[in-house]
Amino acid sequence: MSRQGLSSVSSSKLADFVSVNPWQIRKDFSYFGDFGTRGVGYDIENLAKQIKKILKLDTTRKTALVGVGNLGSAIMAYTGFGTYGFQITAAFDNDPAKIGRKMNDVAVENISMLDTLGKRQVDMAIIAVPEQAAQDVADALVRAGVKGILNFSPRRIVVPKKIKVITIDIATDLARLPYYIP
Amino acid sequence: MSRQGLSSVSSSKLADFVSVNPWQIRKDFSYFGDFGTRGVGYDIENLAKQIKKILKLDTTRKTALVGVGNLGSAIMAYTGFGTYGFQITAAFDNDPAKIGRKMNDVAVENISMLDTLGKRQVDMAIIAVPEQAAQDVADALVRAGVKGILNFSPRRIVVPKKIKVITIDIATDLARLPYYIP
Ligand SMILES: NC(=O)c1ccc[n+]([C@@H]2O[C@H](COP(=O)([O-])OP(=O)(O)OC[C@H]3O[C@@H](n4cnc5c(N)ncnc54)[C@H](O)[C@@H]3O)[C@@H](O)[C@H]2O)c1
Ligand SMILES: NC(=O)c1ccc[n+]([C@@H]2O[C@H](COP(=O)([O-])OP(=O)(O)OC[C@H]3O[C@@H](n4cnc5c(N)ncnc54)[C@H](O)[C@@H]3O)[C@@H](O)[C@H]2O)c1
Repeated sequence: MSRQGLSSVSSSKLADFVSVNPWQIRKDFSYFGDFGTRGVGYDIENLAKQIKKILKLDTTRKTALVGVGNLGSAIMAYTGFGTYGFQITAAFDNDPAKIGRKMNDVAVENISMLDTLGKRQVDMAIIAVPEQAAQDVADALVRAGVKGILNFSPRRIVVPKKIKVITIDIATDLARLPYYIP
Repeated sequence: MSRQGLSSVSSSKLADFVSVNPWQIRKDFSYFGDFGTRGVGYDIENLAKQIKKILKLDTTRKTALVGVGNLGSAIMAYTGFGTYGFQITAAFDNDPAKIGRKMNDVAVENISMLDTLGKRQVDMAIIAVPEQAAQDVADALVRAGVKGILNFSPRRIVVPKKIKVITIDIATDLARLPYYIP
């Protein structure tokens, strides 16, 4: 909206955008503190800042990538992470042919260096290694102090309760399509 | 569950698995026809078949991939598609160095051959090309008779209303993590 040059937006316009009731928007926002002015609506600049704060996306998050194969390379090159404040600042692999190579200004390191992450303020990681290596990699990340993991490997990984894991499977995304096709 | 050797399951066990109420499970399934036996529960083999039918995943779906770069290569090699009945049977690119190469038993074709998809019963496609090529590729897929598109490019693509598009952004998946990290 701010890209379209608007400076404020009403709760009913926001409600249309996300298909809920306007009172739901007002209720949810007032839970976190009142950002709006009656009759005028919400200042877009300030609203975006508040939402980022609520979702804890208001600081830059340093992220490590483990596995720089096909998927890992596509992830390293992807420009979409910056929008949410993520920066891939470390990449690891166990293939000697890849170690030392620079991708997007980040040099690929040997997986044995993973335990240095704690000293580098990296608290999130992406796993893009083959299935059989995924659990070992997850264990090493937990030991290194990582708190959140995005797991692409088809294997369910087991970690302590306080570590958050989100597993991605693009096959389930593709599987949503047939239902809509006549 | 069938992998664990169970032959039937109760609505309350299913309910725990997906965190809803048992009556919700019974109500949803009875909408599509009754599969369960009172007191015994649901036969797992039959239930899995019925669910696949409801979601239209009971037939093999031939899928085309456009763009065989880093992301495309990882998608070609991914074994997860088979579980939902998807098979990547065609792959296209515009890079002469890739055209003719075989990946997972599928030969990469020149993007100019895209219009042959209609005659090959391919009604779904995955877009993994750079942002600036995505809309042209989407237009060519619609002309070739494709009905559903999984779009990885960061650009919003515009297609006729009857074509279903699902856009993937792994950055939004990663962005779900910070909220859970203390
Ligand atoms: N979830 C999904 O939707 C999805 C989609 C595509 C691929 N995948 C999965 O992503 C993973 C990667 O796929 P890919 O096509 O990039 O494979 P790939 O073989 O191209 O890449 C794997 C990389 O991991 C490295 N590696 C292997 N063992 C390692 C270890 N112990 N420590 C560090 N690095 C190690 C390899 O050297 C290689 O560079 C696979 O598990 C695949 O199944 C998932
Ligand atoms: N949505 C996400 O979460 C996500 C994650 C990673 C990458 N991406 C996106 O996926 C796309 C592919 O990324 P990548 O790292 O594999 O890039 P890449 O450059 O490695 O691969 C792109 C491929 O597309 C081919 N190509 C280019 N123009 C074409 C055209 N007109 N017709 C047919 N083929 C064409 C190229 O020859 C190349 O093989 C990019 O748009 C990237 O932004 C999205």
